[in-house]
Amino acid sequence: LSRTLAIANQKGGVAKTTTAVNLATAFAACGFECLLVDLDPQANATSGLGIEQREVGISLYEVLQGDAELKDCIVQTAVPGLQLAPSRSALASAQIDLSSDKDSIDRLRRVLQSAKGNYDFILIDCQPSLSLLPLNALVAADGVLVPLQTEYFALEGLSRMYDFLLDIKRSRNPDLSLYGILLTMVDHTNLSKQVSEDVRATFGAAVFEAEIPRNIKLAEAPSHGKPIIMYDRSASGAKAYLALAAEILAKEGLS
Amino acid sequence: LSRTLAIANQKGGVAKTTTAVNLATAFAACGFECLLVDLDPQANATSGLGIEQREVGISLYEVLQGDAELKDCIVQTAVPGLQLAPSRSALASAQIDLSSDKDSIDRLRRVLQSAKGNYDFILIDCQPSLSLLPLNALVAADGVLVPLQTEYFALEGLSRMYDFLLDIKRSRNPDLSLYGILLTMVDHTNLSKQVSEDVRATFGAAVFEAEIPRNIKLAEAPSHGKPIIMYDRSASGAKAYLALAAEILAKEGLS
Ligand SMILES: Nc1ncnc2c1ncn2[C@@H]1O[C@H](COP(=O)(O)OP(=O)(O)OP(=O)(O)O)[C@@H](O)[C@H]1O
Ligand SMILES: Nc1ncnc2c1ncn2[C@@H]1O[C@H](COP(=O)(O)OP(=O)(O)OP(=O)(O)O)[C@@H](O)[C@H]1O
Ligand SMILES: [Mg+2]
Ligand SMILES: [Mg+2]
Repeated sequence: LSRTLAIANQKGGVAKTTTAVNLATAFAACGFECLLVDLDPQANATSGLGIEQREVGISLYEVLQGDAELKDCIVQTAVPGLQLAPSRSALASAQIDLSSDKDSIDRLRRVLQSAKGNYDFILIDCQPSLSLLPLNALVAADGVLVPLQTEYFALEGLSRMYDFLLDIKRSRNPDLSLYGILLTMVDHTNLSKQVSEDVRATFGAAVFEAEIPRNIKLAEAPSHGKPIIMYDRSASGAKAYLALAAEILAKEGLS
Repeated sequence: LSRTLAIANQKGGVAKTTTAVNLATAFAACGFECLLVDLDPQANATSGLGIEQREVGISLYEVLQGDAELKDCIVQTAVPGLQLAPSRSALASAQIDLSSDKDSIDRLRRVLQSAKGNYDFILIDCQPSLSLLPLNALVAADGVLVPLQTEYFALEGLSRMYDFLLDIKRSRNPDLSLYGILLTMVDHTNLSKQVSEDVRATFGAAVFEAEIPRNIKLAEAPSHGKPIIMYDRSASGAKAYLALAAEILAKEGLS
């Protein structure tokens, strides 16, 4: 088994990076080999795992440009079983550099071919848009995990994200599936409850049972360069991502 | 006076749209004429002001393509003194359509020339990126108002946003200034206090005195298609945006 999942949603600030970093760590904690691909020029997944920008040598930018191999950029993180293909802000110009190329949409898929055999899970953190880089992630992935903040603007954008996925499935990647919708920053407000109910009523089994509560420890952990499981394993946010990992492993017939 | 402000930050979910909608409404409530330009294909500012996607006729997309005039797309909102240039998701393809044009960066600036005389304030809501559309906003604007969520990933991205601004000022728009940094979703956690202190220590007077507290009413209002002042004028979020408007008007020598 080697599952490649894109963590994507064009709405900003819905916990894509928080999910990518903490789910990858949870898989590694369960003994699976995991690669996190930071496809966002903001490089938040890179710093969230404790790797400073000045420490990044070869990044995904050079690999997508064809100037380096994927294995040249991969680094070991502080989490056993979790490796990272780091990002840097130059990746933002990939959008312009690559867009004239006719096969620019296939770049990441070809790059990740060589890695599939070495990892049980490959997670791709995406930037908040529907542009070339997220497009590459959906073409390369087996499924899309869509983090959804339980608020109005995020709910409003869900149908566009879903249409984008269907479009890629039809035109570029027939194996692509909606791997699941993950409710994030869930709290006890009426708004959060209302949105959660709406989403479960509309998307049914496509919504993970596990949901991520609003938990300040999740926002604190990145400032220490650590995933939540290493920052505070007793936190509700840590337990929630471990529960999500367990649900996914059960779905895949692993444990 | 006609001040054009871009509400921009490439970090997602930091309250760009919430600030654009509620600051524009606060200016209108104080008797000033205001235009809100929704430059985000997500069209959250459009729906946040109660305009459904199916009600949008000509949008900013057609105007930037050159198929319509700005005045053809402008609609009156439910707020007296506040008009809107609405967005729709087709705007996402402007990135590709316009990018081959040598003057694609100047489009919005030229489009807004005709409007400057009719409004005291023009606010431009931007998508979470540093791509062509936000670039257009910075070229067209007199100043950039940068909403900043008081959390780690948002703080990390601030220096890139500032570099981007300096770059545009040097190369395209010498009048562009950092109009101010607005602290948003401020709460009583150590993280929020820590980030607020760091930002005020680093950016000093460039940080507005007014700050926006985390207030559930701000997240509820968009689901009713209303700005906070019309949804719940007594809410802390409403008072905060009125205080921000007052601070800006005082800075401009108006009141
Ligand atoms: N469950 C949670 N509880 C509390 N804070 C959270 C939670 N999940 C994420 N956060 C915080 O909310 C902010 C947004 O999360 P994050 O940056 O992961 O979202 P994103 O979707 O990756 O954003 P972008 O669109 O900019 O890439 C961050 O400051 C993060 O630390
Ligand atoms: N002060 C606040 N208190 C509570 N919720 C808030 C506050 N400001 C914004 N929100 C909510 O937080 C979410 C993010 O805000 P918003 O959508 O305005 O950010 P944005 O920067 O425009 O996002 P994007 O990067 O996707 O354009 C929204 O659901 C909004 O309703
Ligand atoms: Mg992110
Ligand atoms: Mg927005």
